[in-house]
Amino acid sequence: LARVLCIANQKGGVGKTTTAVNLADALAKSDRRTLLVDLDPQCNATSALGAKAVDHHPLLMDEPLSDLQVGIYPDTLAVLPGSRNIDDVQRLAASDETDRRHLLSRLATTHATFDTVVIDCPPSLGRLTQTALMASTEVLMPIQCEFFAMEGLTQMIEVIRDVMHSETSQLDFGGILLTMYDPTLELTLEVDAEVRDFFGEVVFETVIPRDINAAEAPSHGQSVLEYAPRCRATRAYIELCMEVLERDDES
Amino acid sequence: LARVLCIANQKGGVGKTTTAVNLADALAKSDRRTLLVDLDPQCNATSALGAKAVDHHPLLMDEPLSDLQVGIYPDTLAVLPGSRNIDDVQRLAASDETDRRHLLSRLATTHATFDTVVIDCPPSLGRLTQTALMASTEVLMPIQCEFFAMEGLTQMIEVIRDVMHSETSQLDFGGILLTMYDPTLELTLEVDAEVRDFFGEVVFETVIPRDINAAEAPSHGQSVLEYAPRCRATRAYIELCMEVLERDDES
Ligand SMILES: Nc1ncnc2c1ncn2[C@@H]1O[C@H](COP(=O)(O)OP(=O)(O)OP(=O)(O)O)[C@@H](O)[C@H]1O
Ligand SMILES: Nc1ncnc2c1ncn2[C@@H]1O[C@H](COP(=O)(O)OP(=O)(O)OP(=O)(O)O)[C@@H](O)[C@H]1O
Ligand SMILES: [Mg+2]
Ligand SMILES: [Mg+2]
Repeated sequence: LARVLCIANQKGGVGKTTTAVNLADALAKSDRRTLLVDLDPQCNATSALGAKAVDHHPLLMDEPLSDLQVGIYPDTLAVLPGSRNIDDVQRLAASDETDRRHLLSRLATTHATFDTVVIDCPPSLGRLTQTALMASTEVLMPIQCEFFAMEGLTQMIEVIRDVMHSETSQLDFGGILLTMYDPTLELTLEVDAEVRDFFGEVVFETVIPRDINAAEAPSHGQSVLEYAPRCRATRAYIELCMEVLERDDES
Repeated sequence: LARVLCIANQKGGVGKTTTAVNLADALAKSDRRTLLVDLDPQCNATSALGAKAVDHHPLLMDEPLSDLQVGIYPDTLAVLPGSRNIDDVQRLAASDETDRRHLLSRLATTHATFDTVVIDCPPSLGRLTQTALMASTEVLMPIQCEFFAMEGLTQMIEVIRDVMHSETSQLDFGGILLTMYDPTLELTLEVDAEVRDFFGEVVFETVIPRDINAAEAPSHGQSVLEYAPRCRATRAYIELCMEVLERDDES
């Protein structure tokens, strides 16, 4: 069975896409056959790796996913591109019972050919994110160390709990990741302490530092690991990947 | 007729709430009777001014808005709080025909008592943001000067155009605001040049600098104008307010 990591947080701009893309790349470089799925109508994860958004979302079509995915590295990394088609966006967002079953069965076909699947979600707690959580084995929540970060957390945790308690779910809480971390700012240290007090071990030891290379890499269609192999964000995402792989061995 | 400014962008974390709160405060300080409306399920605009999220969203209730708003300064600034109630959130997001008409007529009641209304939207292009655009006289789009900022812009512009062309709309394009601006970063200067080339005069001359005071102020329940009256973000939001008021005189 593949590990399916859902990268989700309703708060916007916290580093969901940056984490999804760079973690997927680090997993591929650790020889895990990895698929990055773009569920965000902005299609940022698709273009961050140099792929193009498509006219119809692959999860709403009938062809096999293997015909619709875009290879990034032969054998180890592929992207299931997103779509900006307004009808598809609304259909995915509404995720009614029929579409939800279809999406879940489409995503289940990935287990046969991939070791890990990473799903990038839009900044929302709506039905599409809930469907993505239902398809996942674990949820990873990026949090920026700022005041508003703590506000929406309880709502998010409630939705995750609801999905974990539903019959068909196989969802575990994968972890909380602190992003755009700047240890010189008082606010960063305050939120770090509050989050670790509240969530304890669930919070990854690895934090992702604020590093302009992470923001520049997507404009070159590359992961930060490819764009700036020795920068601080690259080292942090490699460390995160090792922590994610260790957590697998333990459970 | 009141001016109704819709602060919208589907990209997350670009400074929508920070702009809505601080522009509303600056307008109130310029003696415009101002109402800040929180349409985001995270209720960040509500707590940024020290108010509390409520159990039911005021726009979905029947009492007069004047009974449901929270006064920040007597006579010049009030906030219509948001709600995290999951049923209200889903009803607002779905914004079906009946609810949409109800929301629009509720928002129309604000014209009698306020000079300006500022609406903070969630990071989405869905029906709720479209309803907010329908209720507005102008849309103000904060953009962070980073690569992903340019990606979702065309979709956003299309939605705004659709609303502007519908019969009942009174929507103008208010302007594009560059936020978290750091002139020492190459990426900031590149995106600035690209946005101004493409949009010209529509882009406000005022840019909002990256300033930690803007991120700290909400944890004190204050606008940045109150929290740090002489900081760079405060000066920028006062300048923005003057530009917004000038644009009114011209049109
Ligand atoms: N470690 C980092 N250092 C510096 N900039 C970063 C870092 N991580 C992300 N960014 C930048 O911050 C912005 C927000 O990140 P990103 O788009 O990944 O967040 P998101 O949660 O996916 O946003 P959305 O809610 O819109 O989907 C982007 O412009 C990105 O390039
Ligand atoms: N000028 C600024 N300087 C420094 N930090 C800022 C500035 N403006 C906003 N921030 C911080 O950046 C983060 C994102 O801003 P904000 O929450 O206002 O964006 P948003 O677009 O409303 O996000 P969402 O899409 O989740 O609604 C917040 O933590 C905020 O405090
Ligand atoms: Mg994203
Ligand atoms: Mg906001």
